[in-house]
Amino acid sequence: MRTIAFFNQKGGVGKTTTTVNLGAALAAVGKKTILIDMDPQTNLSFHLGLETDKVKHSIYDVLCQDVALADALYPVADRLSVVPATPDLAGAEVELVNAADRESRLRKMTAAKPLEYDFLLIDCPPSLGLLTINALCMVTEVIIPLQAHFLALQGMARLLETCSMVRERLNPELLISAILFCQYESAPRLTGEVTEEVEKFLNSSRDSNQPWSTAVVLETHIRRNIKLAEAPSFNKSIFDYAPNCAGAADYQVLAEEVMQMKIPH
Amino acid sequence: MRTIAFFNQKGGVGKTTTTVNLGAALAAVGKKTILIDMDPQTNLSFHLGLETDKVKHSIYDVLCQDVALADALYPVADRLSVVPATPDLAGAEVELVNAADRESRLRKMTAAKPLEYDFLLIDCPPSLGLLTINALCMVTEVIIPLQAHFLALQGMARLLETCSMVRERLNPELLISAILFCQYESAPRLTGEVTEEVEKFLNSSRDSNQPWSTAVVLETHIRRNIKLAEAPSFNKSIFDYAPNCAGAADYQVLAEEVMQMKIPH
Ligand SMILES: Nc1ncnc2c1ncn2[C@@H]1O[C@H](COP(=O)(O)OP(=O)(O)OP(=O)(O)O)[C@@H](O)[C@H]1O
Ligand SMILES: Nc1ncnc2c1ncn2[C@@H]1O[C@H](COP(=O)(O)OP(=O)(O)OP(=O)(O)O)[C@@H](O)[C@H]1O
Ligand SMILES: [Mg+2]
Ligand SMILES: [Mg+2]
Repeated sequence: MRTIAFFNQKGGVGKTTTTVNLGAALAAVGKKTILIDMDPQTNLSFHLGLETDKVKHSIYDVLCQDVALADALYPVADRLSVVPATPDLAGAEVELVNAADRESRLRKMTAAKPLEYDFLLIDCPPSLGLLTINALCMVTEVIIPLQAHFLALQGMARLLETCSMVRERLNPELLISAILFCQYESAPRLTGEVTEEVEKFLNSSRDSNQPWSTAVVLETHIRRNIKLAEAPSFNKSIFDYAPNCAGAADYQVLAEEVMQMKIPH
Repeated sequence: MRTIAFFNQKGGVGKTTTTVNLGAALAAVGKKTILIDMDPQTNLSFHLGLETDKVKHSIYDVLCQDVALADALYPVADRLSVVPATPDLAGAEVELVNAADRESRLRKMTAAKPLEYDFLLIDCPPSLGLLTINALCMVTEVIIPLQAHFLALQGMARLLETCSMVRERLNPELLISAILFCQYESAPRLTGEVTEEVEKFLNSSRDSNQPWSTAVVLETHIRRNIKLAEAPSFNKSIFDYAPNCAGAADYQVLAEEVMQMKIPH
């Protein structure tokens, strides 16, 4: 099972939109996929129509009440299951502060019962707190959704530092496998400047032993497309809402590229 | 002094861009203005060119080291001063957890020394933690920057709940004075649907005693304009970077509208 966290503490870059639609695209081509909503905003759960007040077990129960991840799965489509978030997840970080294994709760409860899936994707909140650390502790890959804007670039240093810290102290397997440009607009000069800056940075760290030394910039860009912002209001993935739009095409091509990536483990 | 927090736990809606450019517009028309960067991502400080490793006092020192707000001000333009954030702010929430006055540290240290300013604007992080609570405890107004997207709307309920809780338990003066549409695109159908939904909601709560019962949707919309995303890379406000673009015009009009608002206190 490939485990991937979609992480960027910069807000609004496209973490949730990517986790939902890449997940749906992978399931559509036959991959059994789990999506975990790790954000107290519960955007992913809402996007896929999971009413948080009707679910029996949520990610909060997995982290704080010893429920195995396998027991908190809700099927939302063929080969696609979600571990939903509920608003009480906001309290999990404070509740876990004094637990001995506070960073590795998710890893532990994922391993508690066997899971027969091909992909496990995690939608992280826009922060560097314990929820994000739990996700980074559990996965082997991080994909960074990035908007080609300068403020998004400014936060990269802390994002990379966090991955380094987790790899050193908590999860030696952790790798940043890719950077994905979201809400991509090819025309603005800013786009070219930011993508160039990112490529230059990655090329300069090729022979370092950092978690990003083998990271690539994915060739697929997710173009800005209003249908991607409309789909959540219908509780559908882009494939069910507007299968012929550019957003659906981009996420389909992304799924192909992600499946073909060579992961160094 | 009018005190306004720009708050929305949804990421990437335009909190930082609005705090910086509204602040610059108010200063340009003669209002002495303070901007506080309350986000560990330090985007506002970076946007205005404040190198976080060169500042003597930051908002972290105000919250955790008893430095008065008046002693952490850095002038960045005529009549415009910033209280910068540094990365150690990320640790403030855990450090404050056991302090008796943990929610009202900012209010206390703002009152510690007199401030002769017309406006104090706070850029909040995309979360509902202690940093945001401190901001809500200190201000009398909240303006909610909102993108006319569905996921942004979904989070409104929790945002309003948080303001209610703070008003009931910590700051009886707190009012949501306005909602500001950012990254506004008039063409998509989604825009009309979301703005209608927000107007309907506000109209239905007019005679309730909630913090939003007198809130208005500002007539000014901040249109999507790539120059607003370019300006941070030059460490300039939109007025210094591209004074003739639509973004500069929108923030200028916004400043006029904000100055003319009737605030019920
Ligand atoms: N390619 C795109 N084109 C147009 N709109 C998009 C695109 N991707 C995402 N959006 C919209 O932009 C907003 C931000 O995206 P999203 O919520 O997925 O980001 P996020 O990184 O998960 O945000 P947060 O930091 O709050 O968790 C949402 O309203 C979403 O519908
Ligand atoms: N009106 C606009 N037109 C185009 N781009 C914009 C506009 N407003 C903001 N942006 C860009 O969109 C991104 C998100 O805006 P900003 O960082 O101000 O949001 P935020 O709410 O402060 O985000 P966070 O939740 O991470 O603090 C930034 O890259 C910014 O440059
Ligand atoms: Mg999200
Ligand atoms: Mg911000």
